[in-house]
Amino acid sequence: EMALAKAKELVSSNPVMVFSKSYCSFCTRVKQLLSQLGANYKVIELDVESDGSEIQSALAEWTAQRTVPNVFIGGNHIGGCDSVMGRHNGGKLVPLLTEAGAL
Amino acid sequence: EMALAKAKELVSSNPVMVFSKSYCSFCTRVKQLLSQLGANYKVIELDVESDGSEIQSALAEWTAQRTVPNVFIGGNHIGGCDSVMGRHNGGKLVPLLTEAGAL
Ligand SMILES: N[C@@H](CCC(=O)N[C@@H](CS)C(=O)NCC(=O)O)C(=O)O
Ligand SMILES: N[C@@H](CCC(=O)N[C@@H](CS)C(=O)NCC(=O)O)C(=O)O
Ligand code: FES
Repeated sequence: EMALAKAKELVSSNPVMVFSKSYCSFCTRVKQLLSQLGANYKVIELDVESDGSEIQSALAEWTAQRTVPNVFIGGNHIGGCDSVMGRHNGGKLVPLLTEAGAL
Repeated sequence: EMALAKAKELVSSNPVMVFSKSYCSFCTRVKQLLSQLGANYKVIELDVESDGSEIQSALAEWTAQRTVPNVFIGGNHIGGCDSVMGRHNGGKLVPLLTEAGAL
C-alpha cells in the first residue's frame, strides 16, 4: 500500500532516515545528536505529514515498532531514542553513520 | 475560568501533581522516577482528560510552561522532565518530596 512504499523509498534513498513527531522531546534528542555529530539526515514529522498516521502504521507493520522516533541508518532499522543513544554511548553510532555515507 | 480553577485545585490538594500525556516518554520518565522513590503522586493525562487541552492552556497562562510533563511539589511549580531530573541529580528532590508529605 502507498504509505509502506513511501516509507521504504524514504529509507532506501537516505543514509539516515528519522521518522519523528515535531512536539516530541525523544525525537528532538535524536535529531540534536545527529546534528551535533554533523550527520546528514532526513526527517519526516509524522504529526505534520498529511499521511503521517498511515506511515506510522506501515512502519509498525514493517519494523514491529509503533513508536517515534523510528530511525534507519544505511537502510537498516536501528530503533528508537534509547537504541540510538545506546549505540552512541557504545561508540558504535559514528562508525555506522560513516559506513552509511552520512558522515 | 473552569480549567484554571481545576488545575489550581489539583495542585493545592495533592503533595505531588503531574500533568502528563500518556504517550510521552518524558512524562513516563518522571512518573517512573517518582514511583521508584516511593512518592505519592497524582497524575492527570491531558490527552485523555476531556478538558485536557483547556487545562494545558490554563497551565501555560499560570506557569508560563506550555509543555508536558508539568510538575508541582508542595504546591510549588517545579517544571518539566529536565527540571525534575536536575533536582534529583542534585540531591534536592527527595527533601522536597519529604517536605511536601509525599514521602
Ligand atoms: N523507548 C522508546 C520510547 C518510544 C516512545 O514511547 N515514543 C512515544 C513518544 S515519546 C510514542 O511514539 N508514543 C506513541 C505515539 O506518539 O504515537 C525509544 O527510546 O524511542
Ligand atoms: N525540556 C522540557 C521538554 C518539554 C517538552 O518539549 N514537552 C513536549 C512533549 S515531550 C511537549 O509538551 N510538546 C507539546 C505538547 O505535547 O503539547 C522538559 O524537560 O520537560
Ligand atoms: S512526546 Fe514527550 S518524549 Fe516523546
